[in-house]
Amino acid sequence: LKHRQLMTEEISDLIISHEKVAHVQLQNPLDHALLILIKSGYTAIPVLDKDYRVQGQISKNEILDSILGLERLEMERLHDITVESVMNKRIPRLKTDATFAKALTTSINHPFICIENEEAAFVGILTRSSILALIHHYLQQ
Amino acid sequence: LKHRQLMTEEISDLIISHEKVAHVQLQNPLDHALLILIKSGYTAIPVLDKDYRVQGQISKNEILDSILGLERLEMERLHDITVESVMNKRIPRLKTDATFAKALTTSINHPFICIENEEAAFVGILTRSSILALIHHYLQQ
Ligand SMILES: Nc1ncnc2c1ncn2[C@@H]1O[C@@H]2COP(=O)(O)O[C@H]3[C@@H](O)[C@H](n4cnc5c(N)ncnc54)O[C@@H]3COP(=O)(O)O[C@H]2[C@H]1O
Ligand SMILES: Nc1ncnc2c1ncn2[C@@H]1O[C@@H]2COP(=O)(O)O[C@H]3[C@@H](O)[C@H](n4cnc5c(N)ncnc54)O[C@@H]3COP(=O)(O)O[C@H]2[C@H]1O
Repeated sequence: LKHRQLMTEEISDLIISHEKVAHVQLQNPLDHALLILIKSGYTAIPVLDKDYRVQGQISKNEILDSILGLERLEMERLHDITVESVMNKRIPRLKTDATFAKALTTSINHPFICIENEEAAFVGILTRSSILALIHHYLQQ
Repeated sequence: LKHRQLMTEEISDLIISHEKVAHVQLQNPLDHALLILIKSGYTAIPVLDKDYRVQGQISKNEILDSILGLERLEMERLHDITVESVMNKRIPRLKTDATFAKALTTSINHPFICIENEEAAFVGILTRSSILALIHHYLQQ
């Protein structure tokens, strides 16, 4: 019975709200995105459009990989490339009423999951650490 | 009963063996470590000493943060700084006979955990994705 309780639990309590989520915009240049990633310390962050909808995510690795030349990192190119041209567009999204079971399955291969509302507006993210913490709490009992 | 079965399970089946784990050495310069991190795509990797013992872990963020000047990333300094001087030394380690319960608790705040044998030699790593996959398999039944 307790299994069913956990797996059907709603995820809304676990969501990190969008105001607390570091993000960048599609048209931002890569030097801006790299600075946000270094300052925040995050590996990857969501990319939003002007209507506050999630369009992808960007990581330090995608940025550095895009300027890795034969001999060195061509840092001078960072200002001329947009986030949109190197970001990862194939990212998981869940609705706010998704079950914990769905979030667990998705988190196996994704460190965080973007959460949207019914109108596809960005609500926040769900992270592996919060999923693991809830499982730990549940299995402890 | 099944709870107890999962929590007391040994972690040995979940370990990614050391031959498959990207790593660097203490005395490597940062430009070498950054290249390994970009080529492998990993966020952070273990740092080993000459006796194949884990001494810490290094990430793209620690490397870039260490050369972030007021105006730009001072890439020319990368060759003169060693991994040892910027790596994170406070990392979790578990022994090969640790229980799943201990691995779950540790993984809440650490994306991967270094595993050592009785003589403190590096055996491999345990990742959040493998912990989440086992939990998912267990809760599905
Ligand atoms: N400032 C901090 N304070 C405390 N612990 C920190 C931390 N930064 C990182 N960590 C720890 O390191 C893990 C990996 O972070 P990473 O940045 O690679 O990967 C992160 C990052 O890419 C993204 N993320 C998390 N919080 C975010 C936020 N507020 N804004 C944007 N992205 C976020 O979700 C991924 C998974 O996060 P998760 O919490 O599961 O897992 C985090 C967390 O356990
Ligand atoms: N080449 C690849 N193929 C398939 N999926 C990939 C992948 N690279 C990354 N991922 C996915 O992205 C997650 C985060 O990877 P990240 O590099 O930030 O964080 C990684 C990385 O820092 C480290 N790691 C994993 N495998 C490693 C290896 N063979 N050597 C060195 N470090 C490794 O452990 C962290 C957690 O790994 P985890 O598997 O839980 O979680 C991985 C995995 O779900």
